[in-house]
Amino acid sequence: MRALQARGETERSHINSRELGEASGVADAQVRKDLASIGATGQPGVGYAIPELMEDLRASMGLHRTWKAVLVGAGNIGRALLAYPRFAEEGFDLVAVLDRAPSVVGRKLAGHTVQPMSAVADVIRRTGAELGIVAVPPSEAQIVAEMLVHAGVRGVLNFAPRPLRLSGSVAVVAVDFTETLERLAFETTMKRSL
Amino acid sequence: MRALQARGETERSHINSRELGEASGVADAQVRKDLASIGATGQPGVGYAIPELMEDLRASMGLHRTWKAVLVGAGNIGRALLAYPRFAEEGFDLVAVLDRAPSVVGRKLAGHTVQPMSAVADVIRRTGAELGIVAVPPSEAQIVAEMLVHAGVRGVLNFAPRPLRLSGSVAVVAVDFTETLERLAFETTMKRSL
Ligand SMILES: NC(=O)c1ccc[n+]([C@@H]2O[C@H](COP(=O)([O-])OP(=O)(O)OC[C@H]3O[C@@H](n4cnc5c(N)ncnc54)[C@H](O)[C@@H]3O)[C@@H](O)[C@H]2O)c1
Ligand SMILES: NC(=O)c1ccc[n+]([C@@H]2O[C@H](COP(=O)([O-])OP(=O)(O)OC[C@H]3O[C@@H](n4cnc5c(N)ncnc54)[C@H](O)[C@@H]3O)[C@@H](O)[C@H]2O)c1
Repeated sequence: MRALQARGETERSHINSRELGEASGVADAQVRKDLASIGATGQPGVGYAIPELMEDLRASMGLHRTWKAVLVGAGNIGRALLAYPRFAEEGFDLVAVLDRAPSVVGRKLAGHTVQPMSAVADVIRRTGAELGIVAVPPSEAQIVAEMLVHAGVRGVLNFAPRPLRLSGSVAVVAVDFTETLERLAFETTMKRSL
Repeated sequence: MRALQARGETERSHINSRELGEASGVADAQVRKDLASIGATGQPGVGYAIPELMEDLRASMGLHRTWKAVLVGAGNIGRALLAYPRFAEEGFDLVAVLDRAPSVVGRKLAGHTVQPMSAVADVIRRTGAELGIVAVPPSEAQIVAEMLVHAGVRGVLNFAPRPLRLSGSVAVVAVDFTETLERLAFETTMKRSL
């Protein structure tokens, strides 16, 4: 996907499975098999048309549809996410905000009225949200994630620095700035030795 | 590095360049060359001792030392970063916070007194900070990054959804939650089809 985006910018109209294989470290035949399984077809000798291939990839990755997400935790991280315009641009819609602090419940933040945690099942049923964003202190993350899964979400974005133990049928992705900082430390070290 | 961490957990004591090559998609001979350049030595027929190799890798990636960073922007993201314990654990030390809003300058946040932007050169000289974290609105990100680089930082962590144009000698890493959300959308889609 990243390899295609990079190539798409070079005005070339087609790409073949060998080039894709090299860019992603996957064998040529495997690329053809994977692409066939998502319905992408190439022409022998010419390859895959890049714009169509991007479409097929995005659709197969579930990126074509809008995803509804509920946010739990209206603290620093929660408020930064509510004010972040890029989500809506990418098809992610924050449909509700919940928190347990009485001083926060009922306040209006970025167009949402903060709901109490007792409303989580109602909110998920009413909005049809499939994703939950956990932006609470580490000690609360597991309980909150379980409440979200119990109420029906199928994917959890976890900001708390604490691994979650959830059922195998739920996707969990952790956000960890430390990995990004490590990458920065590495790149800064490399730049110095150039 | 990730491949090693995974293997390190399997109680094996050694790993050879062929296995490392397979795990990271790099040719066997290239692995040996790269590792030699960071001073890691393997024994013929036995391979590299995993704990020593991890040490060498971390040192070469600049992860052995502490990194000092200054934070610009004491808003939502800034405050969340100041309260985040994992940075210090990983050897990243937030040594100063700066902001331009008069209502924020002079306040105490997580043990730091917020400094005005006019103090950026002083602060970087006094603390010896090498990294700068940009947590300001998108329209301000470029100016703030240039001020940080001009004052001497050599790596920038950018939270604003706006690409920065900085000198090639400066490392820039952007934090973008949207990539993480895309990964979550993809994994949630995959889990459903299992
Ligand atoms: N991933 C990263 O790199 C990174 C960086 C910074 C912060 N964090 C983490 O993000 C999380 C949020 O940080 P923050 O600065 O926004 O914290 P915060 O304290 O500002 O906000 C937490 C919010 O969660 C609410 N809350 C607490 N327990 C709850 C519960 N059981 N149910 C519902 N709401 C509850 C609180 O009322 C508060 O509004 C923390 O776990 C923090 O460690 C992660
Ligand atoms: N990377 C992501 O996925 C993600 C997610 C959420 C927010 N963000 C981005 O992070 C940035 C910060 O978000 P936030 O919610 O903390 O914003 P915020 O408005 O709460 O805070 C911004 C702070 O920057 C200060 N500031 C503005 N201009 C400045 C300047 N020229 N010099 C010094 N300080 C200045 C303001 O006074 C304020 O305190 C924004 O660019 C936002 O789009 C990114």
